[in-house]
Amino acid sequence: KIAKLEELENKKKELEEKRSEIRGVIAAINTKIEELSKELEDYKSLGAVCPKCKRPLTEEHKKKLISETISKIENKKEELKRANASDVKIKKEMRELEGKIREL
Amino acid sequence: KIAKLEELENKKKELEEKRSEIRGVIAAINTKIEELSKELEDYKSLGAVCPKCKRPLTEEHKKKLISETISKIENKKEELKRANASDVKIKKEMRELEGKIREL
Ligand SMILES: [Zn+2]
Repeated sequence: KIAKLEELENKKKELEEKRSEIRGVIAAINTKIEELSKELEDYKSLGAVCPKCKRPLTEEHKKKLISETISKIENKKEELKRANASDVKIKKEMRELEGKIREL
Repeated sequence: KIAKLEELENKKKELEEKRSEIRGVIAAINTKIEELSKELEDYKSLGAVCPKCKRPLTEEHKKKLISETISKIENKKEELKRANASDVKIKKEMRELEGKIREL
């Protein structure tokens, strides 16, 4: 019985590490989405000339920058969905494990 | 004698206002020189692609940005010389005026 408890406690530690890891991933993705959103705002407010290199900007090039950034944001949101789903799965596993530990 | 003192005190106030104004000008030019120096550092560290509009940068265009910024800094330094010279001139006038006021 003690061996079983130890085994379950070890499994619980593993899940806690996975949980901590996935939360780190979620935080990083959220930060990236914020940065891309700021970049998108900058691109939307670009004028006739690039403020950095001072060369004239065509409407076509501005649209390209905007649509590329929107795609990147959409990809990150997909990543976020998958990461959140993993987080939910780990939480569920932990709850079941807590249950098993109490039943010992 | 009182009339003369009033006249000199009024002249002194005028010079103090001019002094305050030229100091404002000097501060503004110094700020501008700092901004241009940062801009120069940015231009010197530009890579193969503009970090803002993502288009490839030729060595020629980079050199153009650098030399244009150096010219702007040199112009501002000339302005600064003239402003400092005005400041020195006003300080000298004020000292002479203080002398006249004491001699009354
Ligand atoms: Zn650019």
